[in-house]
Order: sequence, then C-alpha cells, then structure tokens
Amino acid sequence: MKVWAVANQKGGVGKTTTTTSLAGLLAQRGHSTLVVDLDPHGSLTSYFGFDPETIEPSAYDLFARAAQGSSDTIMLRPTAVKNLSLLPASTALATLDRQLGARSGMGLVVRRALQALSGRFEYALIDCPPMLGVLMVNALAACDRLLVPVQTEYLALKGLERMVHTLEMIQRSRSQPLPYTIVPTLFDRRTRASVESLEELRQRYPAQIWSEAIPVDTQFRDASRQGLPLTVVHPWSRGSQAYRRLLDEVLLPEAPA
Amino acid sequence: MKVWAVANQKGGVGKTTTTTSLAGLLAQRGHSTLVVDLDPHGSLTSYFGFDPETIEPSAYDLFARAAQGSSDTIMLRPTAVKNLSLLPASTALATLDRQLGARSGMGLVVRRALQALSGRFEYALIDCPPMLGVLMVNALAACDRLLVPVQTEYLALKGLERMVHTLEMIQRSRSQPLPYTIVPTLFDRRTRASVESLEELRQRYPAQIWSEAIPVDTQFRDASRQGLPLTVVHPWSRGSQAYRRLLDEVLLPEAPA
Ligand SMILES: Nc1ncnc2c1ncn2[C@@H]1O[C@H](COP(=O)(O)OP(=O)(O)OP(=O)(O)O)[C@@H](O)[C@H]1O
Ligand SMILES: Nc1ncnc2c1ncn2[C@@H]1O[C@H](COP(=O)(O)OP(=O)(O)OP(=O)(O)O)[C@@H](O)[C@H]1O
Ligand SMILES: [Mg+2]
Ligand SMILES: [Mg+2]
Repeated sequence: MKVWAVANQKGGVGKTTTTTSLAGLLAQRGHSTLVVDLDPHGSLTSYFGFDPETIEPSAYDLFARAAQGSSDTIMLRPTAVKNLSLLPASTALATLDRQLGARSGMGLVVRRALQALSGRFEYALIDCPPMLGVLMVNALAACDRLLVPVQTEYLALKGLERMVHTLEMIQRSRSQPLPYTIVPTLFDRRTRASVESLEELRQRYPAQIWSEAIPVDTQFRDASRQGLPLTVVHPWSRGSQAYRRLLDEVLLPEAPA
Repeated sequence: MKVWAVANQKGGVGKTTTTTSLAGLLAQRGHSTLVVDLDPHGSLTSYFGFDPETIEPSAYDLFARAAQGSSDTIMLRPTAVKNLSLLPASTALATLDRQLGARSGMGLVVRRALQALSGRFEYALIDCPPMLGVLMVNALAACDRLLVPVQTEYLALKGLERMVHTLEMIQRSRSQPLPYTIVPTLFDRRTRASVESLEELRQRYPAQIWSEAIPVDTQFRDASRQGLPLTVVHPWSRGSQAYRRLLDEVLLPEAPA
C-alpha cells in the first residue's frame, strides 16, 4: 500500500480538497483507496457526510487504544464513492496534544495502524490539520510521499518556508528521505499577486514543485455541497483536469522527490 | 481598552485578513490599536514583515514567563501603519499545548498581559490559530467581543457548528456572556454554492450574523504582498468598503450580541 500525506501548517490552502480530488480519481480508476482524516476539525469527515462531533470509533481511538497498549481492529466507513473508504476524525483529536504531552512513543500510532491495513488498500491518503503537532508528526512518519498544497499568494509563500523547515527536521529522524511535491493551488491567472507568487515558488523550490498549478474553480464548492469529489461530480471541470494531471505526475515511477 | 478576538477552528476563512483590515481601519481613524498574533504559524507577524521563526520576545514568552511565575513587560513591535503596534507570534507557540499539558491556570495568561497594557491602547485585536487549544482558549478568555469569519461555502458551514458549540462551552465558564458576530467572508455572488450558503447561514444564525458579507476581492492578495492592510493600500476597494461597514456595525453602542 502506498501512503501519501497532504500537509501544510497554513490553513485553507486546499489540503482537504487535494485529498478528496486525488482519492476520488484513484477510486474511479479502480484502485481500492482509503482516506484518513487527522484534522480535529473533521473537514474530510464532514465532506463525506459524517459528524466529527459524534462519530465513534474514529482516528482518536487509535491513540486512546495505543496509550492503553492494545490495538484492535479499526472501524472504517464506506463513502458514496465506489472503492473509497474513510477513517474518520473526531473532534476529540483536538485534546491529544494536551493529553499526550511530552509522552514519547506516540509518533508511530498511525503508521502502525496503516501497516495493519496495508493488505486491504492500494492507496491511503492522509488529510492533516493546519498545525504542527502530534497529528502531523504521525502523518509524516506514516507516509512514503508528501504533498504540500500552497496557495499562490504571498502570505502562503512565507508559510511554506516554515513547512519546509519542519520537513528538514523530520527528514533527520527518518531512515528513508521523504519525497515531497509542492502543489500550487487556488491559482488565479488574472491576479498579478497570484502570477508573481507562482513564479517565486518556482524559483525557490525548482526541484520539488509540480510543473503546473491547480486553478481557482468555483465548482469545488458545488462538489463539497454534494459530498462527492469534484472529479466525480464534474469530471471535466478545470479543477478535475488539473488534479488528473497532478496524479499522473505523482504516479510516474521515477517521479522526482 | 476594548479587546476583540477573531477566531474560527476552520482554516483559511479570513481570520488574519479580518484582523489586519479592522485594525488598519481603527488605526487610520486615529485610535491607538494593538494586534496580537496567537497563531504559531505567524501569518499576522509575517504580514507585517517579521519572521515568526526567529522573533524574540514574542507571545510565547508570555506563557514561558507565566509558567515561571514572573510577568515582566512585554515587547511590542511597531508596524508600518501609524497607531498600530504588534505583539508577534513565534513558531514556538506550537509546542505550548504539549508543554502545558493538563496544567491548570494557563487559560488567563493573555488576559492578564492585555490588562497590563490597557492604558496604552484603545483597541486590541487577537488573531487566532485554526485549532481549539490553549491559545484559542486564552483569546476567548481575554476578549470582550468575538468575530467569527466564515467562508460562504458548505464545508465552512459544517465547521461553524463546531465553533458555536465551543462558544457555548466557553460561555458557561465566563461571568459575562461573550457577544459574537458571524462575519460571512469570501462571498462570491456569481457562485450558487456561495449564495445558498449565505442564505443558510442567515437562516441558522439570524441573531448573530452580520447583515452583509465580505466579497471576494483579488486586491487582498496584493495588499498582503505589500505588508499593509487593504484599507491602507486600496481604501476604496470592495473589500475595504465592506470592512468599513462591518466596523461601523460592530462599533455601534447597542451592537447586538
Ligand atoms: N482550486 C480551488 N478553486 C476554488 N476553491 C477551492 C480550490 N481549492 C480549494 N478551494 C476551496 O477553498 C476552501 C479551502 O479549501 P480546503 O478546505 O481544502 O483547505 P484546507 O487546507 O484543507 O483547510 P484547513 O486548513 O481548514 O484544513 C474550501 O472552501 C474549498 O472549497
Ligand atoms: N475577501 C477576500 N477576498 C479574496 N481573498 C481573500 C479574502 N479574504 C481572505 N482572502 C485570502 O484568503 C486567504 C486566507 O485568508 P487568511 O489567511 O486571512 O485566513 P485565515 O483564516 O487567517 O487562515 P489560517 O486558518 O491559516 O489562519 C489569504 O490568501 C487571503 O489573502
Ligand atoms: Mg482541511
Ligand atoms: Mg490566519
């Protein structure tokens, strides 16, 4: 099973949108796919029609059980998309950092849980919260590839430096280097600030950045209202076509780090 | 001194943009104004040209000193806008939840610090991270009014229910009820999903919602590139005009809760 994480400490850059779009495409292509919601806010869980305030069990239970030393089977939920299952988030995840505190050994909970599931799925995509904490650390330890959506605007560029520093820190504690792809999102070619930010991103991160950008597409909001990935609801929209090209590049065997 | 917090657990809804726009307007109207960055990602701090990775002292030091029992004076930074000062964030804030753990009494650190500053400023606006944790709890305990930006799209509506539940929990532990205003943002009248979400918001929260909405305005990105509030760079843009009307409503003496 290939495990991809979608992360960025900046909020609202398109992490959940990237997760639903790529997972939607993989499922539509017949690959059995799991999406994992590690965001206490539960956007991915809400997206597929579940309530993160009340859902049980959830990703929270992985940690609760690990703290007690047991690791039963995890309950996954079906989604409205064939070949696509969900490991939901609960709002209780927000208490983890405080509860676990400086306790060691809780960085590999998600990795172990996904290893136990690896026979059932070909791909697992992890949606991360916009915060560096135990949940993001777990996602970075569990994945073998990372996607970093970055909004093409100035503040997001500043924020990306922080994400890259975090990655450099994480790389030191991994045996294999973690390949990551920077995915420019919410690109609006009519806005000077958007065009200039994209150029700056390309200059600063030439080896990691995807060669294109996901354009602003008002149909994403429509898709989230229907609780289906854009690629299922509007397969030929600008957004779907862009995510299809991104997926093709990420799937290349020799895909650059 | 009036203290307003700008919070929403959902990322990318316009919290930092609302903080810079309202604070910019207050400063331009001659009110001495402080902006406080409690987001470990430091968008507000970066916005005004400082680096949250290296800046010292910062809001983090308020907590570090409180944990040691001392509370010296806090260092504020000037911004490029007359009458506007900044209490910056440092990325070290991200470690607070883990470090403080279940330790009690750390919910009033920001409130006490702002009380010590109340003679120097007429308004203090607190920008919050997109996560329910010790930082947001501090902001909600320190403020006498709350603004909740909500993007006019479906997922953000689901997320707002969570924010409102959080507020209901907080209200129980406050002596005075906390008045809050829901501010619809990133409104795009050309998109059905945006128009329908706004209608739904108005139906669900008639007493708390602002009567208008902040429109999508590409000039916000331009302003953030220049490190100045939109209201300073493009005072007659659609975004600035909308924030001016919001400010006028929030300043009304009998402003609804
Ligand atoms: N390419 C796009 N075009 C138009 N809207 C988009 C696009 N990508 C994302 N959006 C919209 O932007 C908003 C933020 O996206 P999303 O929730 O995926 O970001 P996020 O990084 O997951 O946010 P958070 O930090 O809260 O987890 C959503 O309303 C989404 O519908
Ligand atoms: N009315 C608007 N029109 C157009 N763009 C906007 C508007 N409001 C905010 N933005 C843009 O949307 C992005 C997100 O806004 P902002 O960073 O203020 O959100 P936030 O809620 O503070 O995010 P975070 O959760 O990361 O703290 C920024 O690029 C900002 O420039
Ligand atoms: Mg998300
Ligand atoms: Mg912000």
